[in-house]
Amino acid sequence: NVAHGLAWSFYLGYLKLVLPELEGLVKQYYNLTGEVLRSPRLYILLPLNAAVSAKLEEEDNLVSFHKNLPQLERDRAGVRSRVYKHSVYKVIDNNKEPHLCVVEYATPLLTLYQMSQDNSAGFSEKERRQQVLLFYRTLRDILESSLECRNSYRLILLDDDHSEDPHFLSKEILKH
Amino acid sequence: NVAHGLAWSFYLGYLKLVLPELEGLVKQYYNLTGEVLRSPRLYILLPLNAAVSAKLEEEDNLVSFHKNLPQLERDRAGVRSRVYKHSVYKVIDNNKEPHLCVVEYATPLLTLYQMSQDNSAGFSEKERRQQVLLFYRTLRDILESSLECRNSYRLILLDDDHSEDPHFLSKEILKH
Ligand SMILES: Nc1nc(=O)c2ncn([C@@H]3O[C@@H]4COP(=O)(O)O[C@H]5[C@@H](O)[C@H](n6cnc7c(N)ncnc76)O[C@@H]5COP(=O)(O)O[C@@H]3[C@@H]4O)c2[nH]1
Repeated sequence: NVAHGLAWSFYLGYLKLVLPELEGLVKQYYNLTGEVLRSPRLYILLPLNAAVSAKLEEEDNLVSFHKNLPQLERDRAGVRSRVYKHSVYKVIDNNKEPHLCVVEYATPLLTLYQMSQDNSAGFSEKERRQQVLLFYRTLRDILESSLECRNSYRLILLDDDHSEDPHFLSKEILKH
Repeated sequence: NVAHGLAWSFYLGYLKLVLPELEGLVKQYYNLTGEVLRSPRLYILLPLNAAVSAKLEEEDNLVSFHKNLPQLERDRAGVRSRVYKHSVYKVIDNNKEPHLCVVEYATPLLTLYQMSQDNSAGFSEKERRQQVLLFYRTLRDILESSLECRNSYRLILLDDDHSEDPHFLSKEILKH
């Protein structure tokens, strides 16, 4: 089951490394910029249709890139000083107030999307939605049992019924 | 099948992005350092026992980190200017001659290894070897059909029968 392996990979190869460091990076960011974030958590976006954008502003113009957090460097599998970084976005609410949030899409959904487009991957568009749900549930269960990652993330499942609302993304982020 | 999804993820999320850029990065590296590499290909190490080291010198002292190639930056899934880089290693041969090679382990094998250690992942040590072989075959087939990645990589399957030979890794790299 593709989604099962991708959820474990996302946790073991990324979230387990970066989430415990997040609080420290947010403090460093405050020392560098004087800016306070809405939350010290990583907001992880999971669109049910697996349509992942490179830039969040493509989805909602009330969301704009602000700055990157200080980066982490780790020696991983022969790559020296591999870089891990997160982006801070400014999200405008109903009262035109700006909020700073650390947000990104769950990268493995991009793999699910591209696999459903490639004939040789053996994976149809119809199966994709099921796999996204399986990915979400597996990841949620892994993270809930993870002591290292407690309180450092928010999983945001995005329904695609709201694609006509140009400000669906900002509202969903600010709900949390 | 975990290995199938991880092979596709490794290709779609990494090799398809970086391999077409490799020749350009090796040229830039030459312009910066005057150093010629043994080959413009990325050597990808696949140990059958999935035991992936952070640093190659831990495996063979004839292999030592030299420098990193110039890095690539891409906007991916909401992370702005995500960094992709490869490490150049100096590998000494039987005649004490040094060779410069771009080498790294296939990082998803680290996921397979860690999954076999975690009880809740549903994945035993016995299944792991089979999954590594499935990962290798799936990746090899994907890469052979990929026009973008032609001639820019070498897959090096590492048997664990040679673990008593302290210079197995350097010999395997230099065979190619
Ligand atoms: N948002 C985000 N930022 C990151 O820095 C990052 N690094 C990993 N991941 C995601 O976590 C999971 C585990 O990563 P792993 O390194 O084992 O596999 C990676 C790894 O084998 C390879 N790869 C990707 N980026 C790099 C890189 N910069 N250097 C070396 N290998 C890389 O290709 C696989 C798939 O990558 P992504 O499809 O981007 O998603 C990964 C994956 O779902 C990231 N996600």
